[in-house]
Amino acid sequence: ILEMKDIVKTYLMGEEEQTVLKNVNFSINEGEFISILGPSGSGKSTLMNIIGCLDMPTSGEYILNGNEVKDLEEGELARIRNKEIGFVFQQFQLLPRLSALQNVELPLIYAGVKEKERKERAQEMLIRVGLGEKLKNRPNQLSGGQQQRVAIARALVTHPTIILADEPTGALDQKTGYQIMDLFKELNREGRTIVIITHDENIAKNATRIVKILDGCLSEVAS
Amino acid sequence: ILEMKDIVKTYLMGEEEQTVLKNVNFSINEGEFISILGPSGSGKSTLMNIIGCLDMPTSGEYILNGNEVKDLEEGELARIRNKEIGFVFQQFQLLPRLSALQNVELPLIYAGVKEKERKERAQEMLIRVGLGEKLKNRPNQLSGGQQQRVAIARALVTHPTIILADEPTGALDQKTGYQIMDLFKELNREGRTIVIITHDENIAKNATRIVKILDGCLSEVAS
Ligand SMILES: Nc1ncnc2c1ncn2[C@@H]1O[C@H](COP(=O)(O)OP(=O)(O)OP(=O)(O)O)[C@@H](O)[C@H]1O
Ligand SMILES: Nc1ncnc2c1ncn2[C@@H]1O[C@H](COP(=O)(O)OP(=O)(O)OP(=O)(O)O)[C@@H](O)[C@H]1O
Ligand SMILES: [Mg+2]
Ligand SMILES: [Mg+2]
Repeated sequence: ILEMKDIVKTYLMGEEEQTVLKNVNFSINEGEFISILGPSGSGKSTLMNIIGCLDMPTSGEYILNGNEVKDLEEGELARIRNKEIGFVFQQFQLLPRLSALQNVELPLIYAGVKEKERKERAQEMLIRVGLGEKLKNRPNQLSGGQQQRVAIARALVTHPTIILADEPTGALDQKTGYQIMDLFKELNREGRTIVIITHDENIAKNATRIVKILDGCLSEVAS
Repeated sequence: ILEMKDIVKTYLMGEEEQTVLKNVNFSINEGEFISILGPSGSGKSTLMNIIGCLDMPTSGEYILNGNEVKDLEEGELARIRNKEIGFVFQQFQLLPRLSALQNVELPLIYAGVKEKERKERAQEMLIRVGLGEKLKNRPNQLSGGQQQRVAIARALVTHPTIILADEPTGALDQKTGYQIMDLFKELNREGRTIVIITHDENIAKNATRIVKILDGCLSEVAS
């Protein structure tokens, strides 16, 4: 479903060049459940943003569903990002002026879903992540872990085929974190492909494959 | 150093009242190292914001260094917040247009520290949290865990007597998280009072006292 060959990502800071991803070779088959582990600053979010077509590599090939992403038009990229990929951001990226329910409805608005169905689906997903009582709260009226769960609900409400979650349990206590992982495992049993970045080895163990990243270099770990 | 009696915090959401802290009785002696554990949404950050004088309780007594906080003038409250308390926010609250170094210098500017000493102290603290190579990066040029460590450095640079850290290791891998806890333990050996909110039992064990919070009610755990 997804293949990366010799992916390099370099940032320019003033005059200095910093290479954050160094010849990453990585492929994902449909229906896999992968965890990406690695220290702070090692390149996990940078890799995830490229997988999710939110950022372009400096060089290398990235083939998604048989197409080289570099050759895709912006309209097609936007379609893939909205319809096929669900992205849980490390810092949630919720819209501050919208309620929890409105934040989760947003991707359904872009997908052209009618209002009645939209509200029902958004509410159902928020109940699934344990926030049935918080539909009207805006982000600054929610705790950190509640905001994170709104971000998870928003990523899942379009029933994406690929779910990319950047540290989805970072702000959650152990019990709530495991509930979210049970939800991801259920979605994976339905056939969805899941990639999770995490620092927590216990969370990583839910995956069928663990990939480690250190200083921009990837290595596979038998799982 | 700090005593709370029958602290209640209630939020008004439209017509509904929601009581988040229910008659919290809690005191902290100078030099203690306390961990606050509890599930997502249980009231930890709400309690911490009241301890740090960033928010007022709906009712109850809060005596800090012998003064009832309600009777303090805004100028005195601001002085306490700047000089005596170091606050690590759950979502970092870094200023997006300033570099890591400038973000850490900010509290020293408010404290009237001269430029040369300010830059030296800010740089030293960033080196201590492992970010010596990232002084010029702005927040959007830093990873999640790197931003968190800038927020930690900013809270510690004024050498506060009380350090309040809301989930300071949430975005960090285990090794980096333990390095930060070593830094907190060192500061505690110097006599500083430390209160940490965390979801991670391993991190909580660094404290000399563990307090659990569930649905707005506090209970002490023998540690
Ligand atoms: N826009 C940018 N400009 C310059 N450097 C950047 C930029 N974005 C990220 N970096 C650097 O790239 C490196 C990798 O960042 P990345 O966010 O991928 O790390 P990470 O593995 O997700 O870390 P964390 O676990 O802390 O979230 C970091 O050292 C960071 O400082
Ligand atoms: N401004 C507000 N208006 C209404 N409700 C609020 C407001 N701020 C917080 N709450 C509610 O108060 C409760 C406690 O929030 P708090 O942020 O203290 O939790 P927490 O224990 O820090 O959780 P987490 O571990 O997820 O960060 C939550 O249910 C939240 O929805
Ligand atoms: Mg990251
Ligand atoms: Mg909180």
